[in-house]
Amino acid sequence: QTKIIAVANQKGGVGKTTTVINLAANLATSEKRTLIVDLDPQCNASSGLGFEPTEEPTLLEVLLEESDDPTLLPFETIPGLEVITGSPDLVGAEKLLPEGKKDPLKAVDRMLNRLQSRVDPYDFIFLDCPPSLGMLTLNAFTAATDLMIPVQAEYFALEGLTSIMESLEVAQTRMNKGLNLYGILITMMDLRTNLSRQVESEIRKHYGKKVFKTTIPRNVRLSEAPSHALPVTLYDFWSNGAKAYMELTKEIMRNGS
Amino acid sequence: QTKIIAVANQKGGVGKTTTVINLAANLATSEKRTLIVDLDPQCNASSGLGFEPTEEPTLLEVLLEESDDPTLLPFETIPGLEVITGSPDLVGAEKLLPEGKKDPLKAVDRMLNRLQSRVDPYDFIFLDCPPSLGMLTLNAFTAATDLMIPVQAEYFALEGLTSIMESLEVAQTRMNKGLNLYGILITMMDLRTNLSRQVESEIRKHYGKKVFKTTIPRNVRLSEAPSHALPVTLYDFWSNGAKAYMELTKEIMRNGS
Ligand SMILES: Nc1ncnc2c1ncn2[C@@H]1O[C@H](COP(=O)(O)OP(=O)(O)OP(=O)(O)O)[C@@H](O)[C@H]1O
Ligand SMILES: Nc1ncnc2c1ncn2[C@@H]1O[C@H](COP(=O)(O)OP(=O)(O)OP(=O)(O)O)[C@@H](O)[C@H]1O
Ligand SMILES: [Mg+2]
Ligand SMILES: [Mg+2]
Repeated sequence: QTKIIAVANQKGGVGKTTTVINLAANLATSEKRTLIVDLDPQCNASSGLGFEPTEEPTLLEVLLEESDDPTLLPFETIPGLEVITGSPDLVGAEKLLPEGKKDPLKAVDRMLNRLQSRVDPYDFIFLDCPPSLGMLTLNAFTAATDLMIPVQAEYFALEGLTSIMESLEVAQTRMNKGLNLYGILITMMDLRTNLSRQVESEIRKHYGKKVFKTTIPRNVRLSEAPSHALPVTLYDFWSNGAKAYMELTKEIMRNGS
Repeated sequence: QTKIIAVANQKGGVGKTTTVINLAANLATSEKRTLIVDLDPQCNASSGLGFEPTEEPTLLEVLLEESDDPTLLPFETIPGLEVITGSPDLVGAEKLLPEGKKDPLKAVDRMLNRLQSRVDPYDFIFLDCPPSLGMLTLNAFTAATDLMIPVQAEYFALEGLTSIMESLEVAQTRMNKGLNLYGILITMMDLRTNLSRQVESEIRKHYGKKVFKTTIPRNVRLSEAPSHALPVTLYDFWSNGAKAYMELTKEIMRNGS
């Protein structure tokens, strides 16, 4: 059974893309067949692994099912990890998906079904979402089996948690009954500041078991790695950032993935 | 002549809201009559100054001109600084503004004109934008005299700079000929890391005089201040964050605002 994990939070810059790249890479090196789909017009998950945005067809054209054969075959990066790259024209999804003939919220779901009928099944599929609760994120909610919410250990990100949790409830009632909260991941923890500790304890108080035990520290290696088109374990294996995402991978595998 | 400054960047978490709050507060204490309009459904600029989102009418209802008197009178915070708070229903602007009878891109422009006909003129109006290039950001581009682009000193934010610069060019040709680039502001500089220095030199090499001389350092006081509903100069006047935004305010006043 493939786990399709939407990684979403409308608050910007909380570590969605960094989590997708590094978690997916670690699962691939643990012999799990893994796919990343870059649903963000910024295409950070694509460029962070060294890929250019898609052309001929672009990911948006595939989602709109405009080309004859609307299947994008993924690129392979490190063994076991494949990527369907994004495209800047995804900005147009908000307006164009609802103008199509089919259910606009199921475009990603339909694409994944077409793909899965042609390739070996994946163990994990990660959907990297843009920082909004628009059409692309709602598509991810509809296609996913699970939702993962990265949250920076900061005040504005803490405030934003209530609205993504409300959107999850709406998604579970209206779009996808089976959508499960995979977990809330606290990112960019800076143990030297009270703010990080206060925000972490606030989140754990409210959301308890829904929060991963592993937290990700602020670590410059995590922000350097994408400029070398590498996941952090291949860029600097001994860094705190690499260790934390390794811990998180173990926690996920222990939970029975 | 009122300066209407859109603060925008589709890359999330680069310091848009932090810049709007702190720059606007400094200009207000320098005897400039200043207004903040919170166009982000997350309402961070509103809550960062201690305000709840608008209700009866919400900012979206005002932009849709649904209520009898579609004018929101701003709240005053510190002397000289007023805020038109956002509302979570702004998420609906993407779909609802184009369904109205009037030009959907001029909704913010019309609102500001209605407001300015009823109150004393402002010296500065700041439009805080959500992390996307959707309907609300395009409205800000249309209503503004100037665009300010905060950029984190990080790889993904550097990559995103090209696409916001392209959007500026499109806006100048199609929506608002007079839209001027006020400047690119480098934020969250961490002088201890090579990454920050490399990104800064890259940005200055490409964009030269368009980049403010002042850079904003990473400083925890900036992320603590909003939880106390205060601009950083009132929260911790002697912090590096407060000093940097003070420097920026002086640079702006020196440039002849
Ligand atoms: N734990 C960390 N320590 C240090 N830097 C980090 C960490 N996680 C992410 N970063 C950096 O912070 C920035 C924001 O992270 P990222 O782009 O992954 O967030 P995002 O939520 O995907 O952003 P967006 O909302 O724009 O999609 C990036 O420059 C990234 O390299
Ligand atoms: N110079 C700085 N030093 C330390 N923290 C900062 C700095 N500037 C902003 N922050 C913090 O970083 C986070 C992101 O900043 P902010 O919310 O202002 O960015 P934004 O671009 O408005 O985000 P969004 O894209 O979600 O609207 C916030 O938690 C903020 O408090
Ligand atoms: Mg991202
Ligand atoms: Mg903001």
